Amino acid sequence: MARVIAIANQKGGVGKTTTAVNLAACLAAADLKTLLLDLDPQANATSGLGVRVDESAPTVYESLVDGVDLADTLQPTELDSLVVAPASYELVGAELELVNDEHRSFHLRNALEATRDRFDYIVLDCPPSLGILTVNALSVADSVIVPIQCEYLALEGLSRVLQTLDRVRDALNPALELEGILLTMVDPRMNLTRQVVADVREHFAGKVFEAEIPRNVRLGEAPSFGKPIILYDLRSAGARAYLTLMREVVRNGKKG
Amino acid sequence: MARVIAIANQKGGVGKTTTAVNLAACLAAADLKTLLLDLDPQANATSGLGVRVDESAPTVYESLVDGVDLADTLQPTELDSLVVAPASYELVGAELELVNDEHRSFHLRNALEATRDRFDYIVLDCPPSLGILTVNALSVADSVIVPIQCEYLALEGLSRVLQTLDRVRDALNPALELEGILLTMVDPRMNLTRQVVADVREHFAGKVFEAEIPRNVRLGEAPSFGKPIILYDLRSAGARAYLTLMREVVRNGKKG
Ligand SMILES: Nc1ncnc2c1ncn2[C@@H]1O[C@H](COP(=O)(O)OP(=O)(O)OP(=O)(O)O)[C@@H](O)[C@H]1O
Ligand SMILES: Nc1ncnc2c1ncn2[C@@H]1O[C@H](COP(=O)(O)OP(=O)(O)OP(=O)(O)O)[C@@H](O)[C@H]1O
Ligand SMILES: [Mg+2]
Ligand SMILES: [Mg+2]
Repeated sequence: MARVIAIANQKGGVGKTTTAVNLAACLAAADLKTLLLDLDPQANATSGLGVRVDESAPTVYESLVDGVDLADTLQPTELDSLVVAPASYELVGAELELVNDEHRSFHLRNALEATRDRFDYIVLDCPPSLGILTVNALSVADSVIVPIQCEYLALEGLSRVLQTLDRVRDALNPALELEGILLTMVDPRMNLTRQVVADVREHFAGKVFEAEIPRNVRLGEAPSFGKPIILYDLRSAGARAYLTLMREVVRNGKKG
Repeated sequence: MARVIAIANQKGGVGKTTTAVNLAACLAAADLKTLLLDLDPQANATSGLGVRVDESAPTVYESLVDGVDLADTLQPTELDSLVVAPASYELVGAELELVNDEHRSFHLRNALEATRDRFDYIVLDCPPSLGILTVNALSVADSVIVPIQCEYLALEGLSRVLQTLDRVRDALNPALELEGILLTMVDPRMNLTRQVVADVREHFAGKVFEAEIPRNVRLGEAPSFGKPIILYDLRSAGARAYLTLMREVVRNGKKG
């Protein structure tokens, strides 16, 4: 029975995709059958794992809007236990096409119904907005990871995301939990970073992952080779951090 | 007659707001009457200049959707020649509310009609998407600045933005020009950065600003004090870079 984890934060460039790709890859490397589902029209997670999709092949868009079986969209990766449901630019249209649909928040839940039990983990990469695509993710997820970059603007965005979690929990998905807040791109030399890290850990005690993702050049380079960090540079600080995060997520799952 | 410049790129966290805030502030510091109009529901530009808006005060949302006069939304800043038309979270609703409006791309153009001539420059900060809010900005802008962070994923996003420019130019705004591509968060120690900078300058020769914005901790700190970089730390590398950008933009304007 898959644990479905959404990676969400409407603020741009905070490490959602880097986290989705690398958490999924680390889970797969631990032999947990994992599906990475890309919900962002920019399809960064899809290309970050080197997945190329033919014009004619179905993607998450066709699954959400045309009801194509999600299983028909799945693409393999370099890791045996990791498959990808790819995004495409047409997803931009999904927000508008679904707007008048009274079941618009549940298209993803329906799409995942049939495939869910084939996996141990399903990781959902969300776009930088709290629109229909992200709400679809939050409506089907068991839990949410909120990556935040340790800078001033990140804190405002964090309260916004948590408000949205509460609303989705009340209206659409009572079982939705916060898996944790993940501090990303942590640069210990920056005063601002240390201040923000301290504030977040104090204000949200118990909700922040022990694991922190350091600012690490290798994490920026890996997607240009279409590889997760553990295949690109296993000894890097970035790889070690995402492996630590993976273990923390799996342990949390067992306490369940 | 104001020059209207949109700051756009659907990729998150590439420095749109930092560029909008600091270009606007530098123009104002040069005694050019400047309006910074915040089109992002996250309102980072608004808070980055220390502008607080009462619950009851009208914002860009009321101007776009309810037809409130834009002049009624304007808020002062610490710089005499800089005012802000603030965003608010309700703008999230604008995308959905305008979707069935056949003039949905022109609400901002209409809102700016009356106020345009009071300014020398109007700077529009766009959200990380190519949805209705960004299309409204591109429909009224004279030109667009596209900030890109020098990392692999940035290049894919860049072609996407330029495609959108072309489409808006053909369908909605024939006079729309590319003001320039702005390289941001440049860290000369990163190999990937140097490679991306070289590729962009070669591939888009003549369209890339001479000015480059370095990765500079002070630029990340300034918004937490609600100040543009020139008031926060005038001698920083970030301040010098945005002043250089401002001069380049003003020179381009004179060549017309
Ligand atoms: N820890 C890190 N160290 C260095 N670079 C990083 C790190 N995490 C992410 N990056 C880089 O920062 C950029 C933004 O990260 P990413 O794309 O994961 O953010 P995002 O939240 O998914 O962005 P968007 O909001 O556009 O979807 C990418 O170029 C990525 O490679
Ligand atoms: N040159 C720089 N050096 C250091 N930090 C920077 C620089 N430019 C921007 N930042 C910081 O990086 C983060 C992202 O920048 P910014 O908010 O301007 O991007 P954006 O494109 O507007 O993001 P969004 O897509 O969410 O609107 C902010 O915390 C900002 O303070
Ligand atoms: Mg992403
Ligand atoms: Mg912004």
